[in-house]
Amino acid sequence: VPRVLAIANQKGGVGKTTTAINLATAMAAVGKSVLLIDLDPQGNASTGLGLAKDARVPGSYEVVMGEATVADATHPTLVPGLHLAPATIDLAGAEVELVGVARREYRLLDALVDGAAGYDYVLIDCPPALGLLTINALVAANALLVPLQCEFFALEGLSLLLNTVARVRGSFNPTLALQGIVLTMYDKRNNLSQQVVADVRDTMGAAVYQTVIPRNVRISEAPSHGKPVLIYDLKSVGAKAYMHLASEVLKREGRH
Amino acid sequence: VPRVLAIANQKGGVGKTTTAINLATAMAAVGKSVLLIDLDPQGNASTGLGLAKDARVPGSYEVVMGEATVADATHPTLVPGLHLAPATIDLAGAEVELVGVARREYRLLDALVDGAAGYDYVLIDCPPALGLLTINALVAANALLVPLQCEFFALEGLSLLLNTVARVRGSFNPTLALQGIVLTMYDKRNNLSQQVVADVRDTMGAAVYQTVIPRNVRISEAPSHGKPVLIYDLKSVGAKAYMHLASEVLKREGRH
Ligand SMILES: Nc1ncnc2c1ncn2[C@@H]1O[C@H](COP(=O)(O)OP(=O)(O)OP(=O)(O)O)[C@@H](O)[C@H]1O
Ligand SMILES: Nc1ncnc2c1ncn2[C@@H]1O[C@H](COP(=O)(O)OP(=O)(O)OP(=O)(O)O)[C@@H](O)[C@H]1O
Ligand SMILES: [Mg+2]
Ligand SMILES: [Mg+2]
Repeated sequence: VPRVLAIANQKGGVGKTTTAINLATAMAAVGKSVLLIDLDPQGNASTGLGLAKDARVPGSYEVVMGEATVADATHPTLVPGLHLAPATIDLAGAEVELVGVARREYRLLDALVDGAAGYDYVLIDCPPALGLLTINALVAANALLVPLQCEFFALEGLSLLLNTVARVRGSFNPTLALQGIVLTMYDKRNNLSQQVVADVRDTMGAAVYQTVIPRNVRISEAPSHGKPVLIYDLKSVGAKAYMHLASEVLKREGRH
Repeated sequence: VPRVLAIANQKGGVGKTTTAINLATAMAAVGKSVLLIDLDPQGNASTGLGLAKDARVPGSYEVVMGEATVADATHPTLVPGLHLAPATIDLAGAEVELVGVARREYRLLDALVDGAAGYDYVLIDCPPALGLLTINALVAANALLVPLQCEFFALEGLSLLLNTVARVRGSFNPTLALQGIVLTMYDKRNNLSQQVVADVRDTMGAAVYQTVIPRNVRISEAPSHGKPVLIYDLKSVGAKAYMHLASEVLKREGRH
């Protein structure tokens, strides 16, 4: 049975997709069999892994709506060992379409129970919201990985997210754990960045990974080539940081 | 009757809130009477204007649910001429709560018809999604202002947003116009930034403002002091850019 990690934060633009793509790639690179589920109607993870727009149906929307199995919706990617269940804009309608439907919070979990048996890890890239899609990811997940941009607004949103996690743990998924918090887009020349890192380490302690992802232009260039930064520029500071992060994540996973 | 501008883009972290706060401030600074409506459950615009967390009810949620008038939900801010209708996390429930309710797309418009009479401009800060809250903003708006980060994923999302705007224009608000597209977080040392600016100017032409907002650390420091950058550091590159943007926006508005 795979371990399922949700990559979530309702604050926009903090590096969820970038972390999902590159962590999944780094884990596959060390021999893990990984499925990345794009659960964001924007479909950025699908684009960042080079999947053509016309090859995305069936995808995660059809899985959540019960119209396709995980196997139907899964594609190999350019990364050996990494498969992707893509997203389309149709996902944006799921929240309203599932109102009143039984077990609407468990749709993804129910699909993964049979559908993801062959993988070591399932990573879920969440949209910037705390709606039904993110709730489905948190209900399906064993643990949550939180990318946190080194900015003031991102710090403000952390308690909102942790409250939601506690609510999901209380009502739907009692074993949901916090895998960790990864600080992203760190700029060492910027006092605010340093202050946010210090604040987060103070308040969240050991939950925060040692690895900090620096702001690195190669990371933001990679998606336009449909590649993870680990493939676009393996020697870059950004690629190395995600490899360090993967080894920290796997070390924490090893304790289960 | 005020002119209503929606500040929207479903891509997260592109500078919607930063543009809403600083554009509203710059417009108030030149004598316009402005109401900023925070329609994002994160409440970043409310924080960025220094409104205490325990003073945010009634707010935009109560307005959208019909439990309060705009006047009930409005507070003065530290900026003369700028008022704010704050947001709370309760907004996150509105989409599901309004399923099946008549005129659910028009709730904000209906509230503004009587409630915003005394203002010259109403600006609406939208959440990073194309759900009912953003639809309400687009239905209530005369025009849309799109902050677009100089990054690949942000560029990819633009056609998604423009499709939604066309749908809203077709079904709910036939006079909805595009006020303009403002490029944000521009880094002149970065090829990708330059490429995105060139691409957007090629495809969107005169819709794109001449003013480009540079990446500027003073902009990201200001919210932690509860102030717009125009007040936090008037001499900064960021503050000057938002003042230029305001004069461009007002020039375009002058043609109505
Ligand atoms: N460490 C980094 N250095 C430089 N750019 C980065 C870094 N991480 C992410 N980016 C860029 O910043 C932007 C935001 O990142 P990303 O899209 O991964 O965030 P997100 O949280 O998934 O956004 P959304 O909330 O819209 O889903 C993207 O254009 C991405 O390429
Ligand atoms: N020009 C700029 N220079 C430097 N930092 C900026 C700039 N504009 C915005 N920021 C910072 O970038 C982050 C994202 O901006 P902001 O929160 O305004 O985006 P948003 O689109 O409103 O995000 P969301 O999608 O979560 O609502 C914030 O921390 C903000 O302070
Ligand atoms: Mg994303
Ligand atoms: Mg915002």
